[in-house]
Amino acid sequence: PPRTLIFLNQKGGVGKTTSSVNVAHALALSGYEVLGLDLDPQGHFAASLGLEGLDPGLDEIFFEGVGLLERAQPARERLRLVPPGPRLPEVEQMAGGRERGWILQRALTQLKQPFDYVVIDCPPSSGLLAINALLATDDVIMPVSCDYLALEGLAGLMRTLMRVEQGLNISTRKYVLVTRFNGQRRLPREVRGKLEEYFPGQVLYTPIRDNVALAEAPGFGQTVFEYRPESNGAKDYAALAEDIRLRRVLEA
Amino acid sequence: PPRTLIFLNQKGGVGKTTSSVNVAHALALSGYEVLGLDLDPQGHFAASLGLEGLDPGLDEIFFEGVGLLERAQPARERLRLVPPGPRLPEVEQMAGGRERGWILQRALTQLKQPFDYVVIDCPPSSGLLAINALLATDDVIMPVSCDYLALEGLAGLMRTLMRVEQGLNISTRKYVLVTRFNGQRRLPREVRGKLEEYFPGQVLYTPIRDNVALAEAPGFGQTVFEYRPESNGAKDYAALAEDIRLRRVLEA
Ligand SMILES: Nc1ncnc2c1ncn2[C@@H]1O[C@H](COP(=O)(O)OP(=O)(O)OP(=O)(O)O)[C@@H](O)[C@H]1O
Ligand SMILES: Nc1ncnc2c1ncn2[C@@H]1O[C@H](COP(=O)(O)OP(=O)(O)OP(=O)(O)O)[C@@H](O)[C@H]1O
Ligand SMILES: [Mg+2]
Ligand SMILES: [Mg+2]
Repeated sequence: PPRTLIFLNQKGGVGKTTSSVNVAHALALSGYEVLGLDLDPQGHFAASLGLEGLDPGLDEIFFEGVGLLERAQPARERLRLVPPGPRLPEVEQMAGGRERGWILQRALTQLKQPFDYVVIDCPPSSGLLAINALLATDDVIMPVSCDYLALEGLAGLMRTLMRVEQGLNISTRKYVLVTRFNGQRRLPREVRGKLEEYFPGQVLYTPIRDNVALAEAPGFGQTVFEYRPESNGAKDYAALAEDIRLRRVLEA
Repeated sequence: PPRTLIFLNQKGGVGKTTSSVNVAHALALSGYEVLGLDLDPQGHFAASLGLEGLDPGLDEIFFEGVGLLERAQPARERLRLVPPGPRLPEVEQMAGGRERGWILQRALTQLKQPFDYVVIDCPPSSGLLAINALLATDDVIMPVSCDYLALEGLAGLMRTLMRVEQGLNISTRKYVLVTRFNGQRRLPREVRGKLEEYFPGQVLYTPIRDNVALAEAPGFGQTVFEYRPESNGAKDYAALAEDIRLRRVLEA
């Protein structure tokens, strides 16, 4: 079965989508078969890859039980993406009980095609969509931008995850990804230092530096590897994809 | 009655909280009585002002009909803040019909204390909390950070607001606030240019420049006017508060 990763953080603008796009493409470029799921009704994972984004997608998986492969669109060589679909916001109001949380997980077990990785981009919220992602995944990667408010939210997020997982009797491996790092500024260095201290063995080895190429690439529907392959953004995300693959973290 | 402003954008990390904090304090420093409402369960508006943030707040206004003043905490001279309260996330699942959208608006009409301004910080989502903010407000201010994904989301947000307002037969005045501006970079200049072009008469006059003081201040529980009053961040937010007060926009 594929290894499933989700980029999760209810704090906005910390780099969930930027990481989903560039880690998914880095893995595909390394020869792995990757399926991307755009779980954010905003559809930025799809848009960043240059896809139209208005087609039906995950909404039909939730509401009509359509198979993931039927709604997966070719995005790059070895990379397919299921867009959110126009009705995805309505999932949050879906009627039903506990089984609603397992819809995505069940859809993944029914995948006939072998994938090496599934990469899920989550919205900045914690409702039914986020629960579905959590119950479908092996690894939770929490991007944390190097500023105070993002750090402040992380402890609460970790506690919430532990509580939710205990209640559902599941467990995932959790990693912290340092994003928007700038080694010359005091606040980013302090935030990164605190993350290493509070989450020993969980902070992924490569921080993603602040790099304008990462912000510009989506405007062209390109990943950073296409838009500016020599940039720090491309180097950092290539290294990060390897960290994720090998589970390479900062030692305590 | 007070003039009510909401900082709204379902895109994350665009500066809703940073703007709520510093515009609210700028107005209080100019002599106006300001009531802040922290509608984000993450409680960052409260945290950025140095408040504890775990006390009951807006959750009791929604669930028990407690008055806003009873849960408002003194934050600064002429600035009080109602924190979210620990149960605010449960509001999204509240049972009931159309009347659920009007709870905040009704609570504001029942305010016995005269305030000049009410400043509401919204979460990066579009559920029942956002609807309550929309139905309670006069002005919607949409912070847009100078990057492609924030610009991409704005057109959709405007359309959604128009549709929601038509359905509820209300109307608000809508403004765009340019944030994280950096005049030396191409992408921020392009994004700002496009905003002026697509939204003539709606873009607030002063862009907020990228300024590290704005990111550092919350870590000390201070507004930028306390933390670094001579910074560009302080100058820009002081000018923006005047723009908001006078409805000063870029002409087409
Ligand atoms: N390392 C970086 N350097 C420069 N810009 C970045 C970097 N990471 C992300 N950005 C930019 O910051 C903005 C926010 O990033 P992104 O959209 O990936 O965050 P997000 O967590 O997915 O946001 P949301 O919570 O809205 O889904 C984007 O415009 C992106 O291009
Ligand atoms: N003009 C600016 N210059 C530098 N840093 C900024 C600026 N505006 C905001 N920031 C920083 O960027 C981060 C995101 O800003 P903020 O939390 O205000 O956005 P938000 O829209 O409220 O996010 P969310 O969607 O999670 O509620 C914060 O750490 C903040 O300190
Ligand atoms: Mg995103
Ligand atoms: Mg906020």
